[in-house]
Amino acid sequence: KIPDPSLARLATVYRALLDSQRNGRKSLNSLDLQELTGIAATQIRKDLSHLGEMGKPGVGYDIGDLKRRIAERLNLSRRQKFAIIGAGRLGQALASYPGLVEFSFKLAALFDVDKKKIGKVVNGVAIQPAAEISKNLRRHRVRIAVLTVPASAAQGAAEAAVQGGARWILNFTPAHIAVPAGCVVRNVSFTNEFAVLAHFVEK
Amino acid sequence: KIPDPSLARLATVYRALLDSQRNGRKSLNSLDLQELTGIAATQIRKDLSHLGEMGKPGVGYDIGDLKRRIAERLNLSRRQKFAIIGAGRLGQALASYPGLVEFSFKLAALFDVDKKKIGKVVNGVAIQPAAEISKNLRRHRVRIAVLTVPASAAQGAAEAAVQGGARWILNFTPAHIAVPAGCVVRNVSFTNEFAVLAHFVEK
Ligand SMILES: NC(=O)c1ccc[n+]([C@@H]2O[C@H](COP(=O)([O-])OP(=O)(O)OC[C@H]3O[C@@H](n4cnc5c(N)ncnc54)[C@H](O)[C@@H]3O)[C@@H](O)[C@H]2O)c1
Ligand SMILES: NC(=O)c1ccc[n+]([C@@H]2O[C@H](COP(=O)([O-])OP(=O)(O)OC[C@H]3O[C@@H](n4cnc5c(N)ncnc54)[C@H](O)[C@@H]3O)[C@@H](O)[C@H]2O)c1
Repeated sequence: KIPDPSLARLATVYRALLDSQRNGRKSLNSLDLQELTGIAATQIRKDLSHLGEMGKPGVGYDIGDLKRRIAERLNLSRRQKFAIIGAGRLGQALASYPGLVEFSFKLAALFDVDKKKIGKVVNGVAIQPAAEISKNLRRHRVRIAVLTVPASAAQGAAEAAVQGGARWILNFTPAHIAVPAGCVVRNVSFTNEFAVLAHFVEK
Repeated sequence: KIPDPSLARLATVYRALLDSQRNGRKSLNSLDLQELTGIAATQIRKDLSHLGEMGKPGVGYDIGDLKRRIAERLNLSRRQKFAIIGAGRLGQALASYPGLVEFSFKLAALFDVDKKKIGKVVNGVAIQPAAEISKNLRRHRVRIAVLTVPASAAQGAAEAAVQGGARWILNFTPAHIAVPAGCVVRNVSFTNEFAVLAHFVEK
């Protein structure tokens, strides 16, 4: 099993490989990857060792090959449908973010309670009433729900999603969410990014 | 020096302590913290060991004391001013997020190029023209700049911020930013959260 920090770094390396391929490169080495991602080359080589035997020393990596191996190991090539509950500022910014498509995440549904937002189309998906969450997730077999509602609405939104068959919840709200056994909640906070930055500001 | 993953987890623990204190609790143990944060109690005890001698076995932690020690070690109690460049969906969601105040981050300025947004007030701060970035950051001694502009505008925005004295950049755009030596760029991507989640979806 790959530890979380390695997974996050491998996802960053994967994105850098996609960018390089788009710019016409065929191969690169761990120093190139350090330049592109800001992650130390020694750390990248350690993370890549989770994928088994890698590149020939001194020759570098074939971008197509490395991309495939990371996608397989990280399960990035399987199409994952997700729904966003709370189509406000953060919800819509996430819905429009091109980075998610690169990881085969497909926005399947958007929900909100605000009558003024229902029916609006964001990145090709129409915002639906929150009352439809359970029915809609079940019909389209959506397993991942992203919560970008106010903290006070988070638990209710999670329950509706779980009732509709969601098993993985990405919680952007500051509320603590309780889910039944078998469901996984990952809490996301940008404040952790700020906190890590603050730690360096002092040095 | 505390490794990044520990810093991010300690920031999560810190937020859980703030929540518990608000709910009137005086003390708690590592199992309580596991319940509140989703981080394993053994991992929490390991992370807390970076702070030196901790709580008495079996007695738990005094919340006020633990909070102070984390804030000191992570440098969270020093007020850090930051500016947001790009006051669109993500920029405004970040500007309004109450979690940042808890880490003593104070929104000092917001910038945009869109004439319709300039002058609008978000969380008590008026959106200013991007042409004012360097002058404004220098006048208010702002060292941290958050980039939430389109990828094509990211490098230019970073240069204006560095010219105004910013030394730490939190880059939410998919663009790779080049900065002079002495400046630090941290790239933030929610896609890493999704990628880590995807890895578990399969298991
Ligand atoms: N994790 C972080 O670091 C971070 C950063 C910024 C914002 N946030 C959080 O993200 C959430 C959204 O922030 P925002 O700035 O986009 O807020 P917002 O007010 O712009 O959006 C919230 C949306 O949720 C909708 N909503 C309310 N109740 C609902 C329900 N029961 N079901 C479905 N939709 C519902 C509202 O109509 C609104 O459109 C907040 O909880 C905020 O604290 C987290
Ligand atoms: N890191 C992630 O996982 C993630 C997730 C969502 C969005 N994003 C990124 O965040 C950025 C913002 O996304 P959004 O949905 O808020 O977009 P948006 O279009 O709503 O906001 C962008 C804002 O930047 C302003 N702007 C454009 N050029 C500027 C300049 N030179 N100086 C100052 N302001 C300028 C625009 O007027 C607009 O208000 C994008 O780069 C997007 O790719 C990243």
